[in-house]
Amino acid sequence: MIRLNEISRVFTVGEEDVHALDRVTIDIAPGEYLAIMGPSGSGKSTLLNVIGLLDRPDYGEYYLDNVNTTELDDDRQAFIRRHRIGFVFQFFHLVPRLTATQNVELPLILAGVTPKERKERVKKALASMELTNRSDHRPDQLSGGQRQRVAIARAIIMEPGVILADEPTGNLDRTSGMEVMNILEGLNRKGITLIMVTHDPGLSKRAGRRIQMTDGRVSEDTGLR
Amino acid sequence: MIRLNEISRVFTVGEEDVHALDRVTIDIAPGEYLAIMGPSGSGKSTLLNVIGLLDRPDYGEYYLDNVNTTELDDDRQAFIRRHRIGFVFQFFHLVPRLTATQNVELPLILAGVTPKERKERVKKALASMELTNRSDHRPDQLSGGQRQRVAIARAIIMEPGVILADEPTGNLDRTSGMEVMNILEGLNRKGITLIMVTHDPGLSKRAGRRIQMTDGRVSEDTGLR
Ligand SMILES: Nc1ncnc2c1ncn2[C@@H]1O[C@H](COP(=O)(O)OP(=O)(O)OP(=O)(O)O)[C@@H](O)[C@H]1O
Ligand SMILES: Nc1ncnc2c1ncn2[C@@H]1O[C@H](COP(=O)(O)OP(=O)(O)OP(=O)(O)O)[C@@H](O)[C@H]1O
Ligand SMILES: [Mg+2]
Ligand SMILES: [Mg+2]
Repeated sequence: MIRLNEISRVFTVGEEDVHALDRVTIDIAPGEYLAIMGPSGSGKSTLLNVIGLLDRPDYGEYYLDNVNTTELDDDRQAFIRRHRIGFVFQFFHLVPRLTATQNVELPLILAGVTPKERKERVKKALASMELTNRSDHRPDQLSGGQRQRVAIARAIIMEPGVILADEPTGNLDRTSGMEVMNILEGLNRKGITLIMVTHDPGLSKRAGRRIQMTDGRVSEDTGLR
Repeated sequence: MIRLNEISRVFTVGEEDVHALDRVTIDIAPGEYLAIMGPSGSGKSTLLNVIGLLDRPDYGEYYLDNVNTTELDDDRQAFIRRHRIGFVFQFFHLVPRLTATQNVELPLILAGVTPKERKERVKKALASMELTNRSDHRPDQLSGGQRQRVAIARAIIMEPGVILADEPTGNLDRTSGMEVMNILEGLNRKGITLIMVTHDPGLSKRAGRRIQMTDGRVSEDTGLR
């Protein structure tokens, strides 16, 4: 379902080249539950951005369901991204002027869901994240962990084929974190591919497969395959 | 040194009042090492913002070194904040257009330190955070954990009397997180008051004293006193 072949991503700052991804080759089957770990700066977010069609590799190919995405133009990539991928960003990227409700509703509006059904689905999603009392708050009126939960609700509300989660419990206490993991793992059991970046070894052990990154390379790939 | 008396902070959203802090009374002695824990939304960041003079309470008094800060105007509060308090924000608040070096240098410039001495001190601070190779990167050219370390370096470079750290290792792998804790605890051993919000029970056990927050109140206060 997700096949990366010799993927490299190089950033240039001044005179210097940063090899954020260095010849990454991985195959991820539909419905897999994969955890990505590694030191700060090792390329985890960059890898997620490439998989999520938010960044293009400089070398190599990325096949999503046998389509060579590297050959698609931006509009086509954006279309696939919106319909097939849910992304929980490391720093959330919520729309500042919209309330929690409106932020979570956005993917449904883009998908043409009717107002009545939207209202119902957003209500359910916020309730599952224990955010019912904060539905009308804008991001600046929410705590860090509340913003994170809005970002998670937004990413999963369309039940996309692939969920990419960049440190989804980084700002959550253990209880809220476990609630979020139960929801994400519940979706994975329904067949949704779950790829999660985490710094928490305890969380990574719950995944079926674990990838370790070091300096832009996959240095380890363990778990049931 | 830090004395909060019946501190309350109420946010109003539409028709609703949110009691982010509810009659908080605490005394913190000079040089203490305090960890603050509690569920997402329990008021930890709001408490830190009040202590850091970034937010004013609606009720109660806040004495900093026996000065009733609640009676000071904004300019006076800003002066004290800049000279006495170092703040690591939950979401960093780095200046987007400045490099890592320039961001860390900012407090030194505001304090009138000479260019030569600034250069040296920033170089040391970035090296201690393992950011030497990223000195000329701007925040958008840094990973999440690299940004967090820039924020920490900026907060501690003046060795202020009080360091407030809101989840300082939230985006760091365990190794980088331990390096940061060693640096912060080293400063505490030199007499700097260290107040840290964390979701990590392991980290909170390293502190001399632990405060638990629930719904804006201090529900527990344990440790050597
Ligand atoms: N736009 C950019 N320009 C230059 N360098 C970049 C850019 N984005 C990322 N980098 C660099 O690429 C490397 C990988 O970054 P990435 O964000 O993928 O790391 P990460 O594994 O997610 O780290 P963290 O755990 O700290 O979030 C880092 O060393 C970073 O400095
Ligand atoms: N500007 C604001 N307007 C309205 N409500 C707010 C505002 N800022 C915070 N709140 C609310 O006040 C409560 C406390 O927020 P705070 O950011 O202090 O929580 P926290 O303990 O730091 O949470 P987290 O662990 O998620 O970071 C939350 O319920 C939040 O929704
Ligand atoms: Mg990252
Ligand atoms: Mg907070």
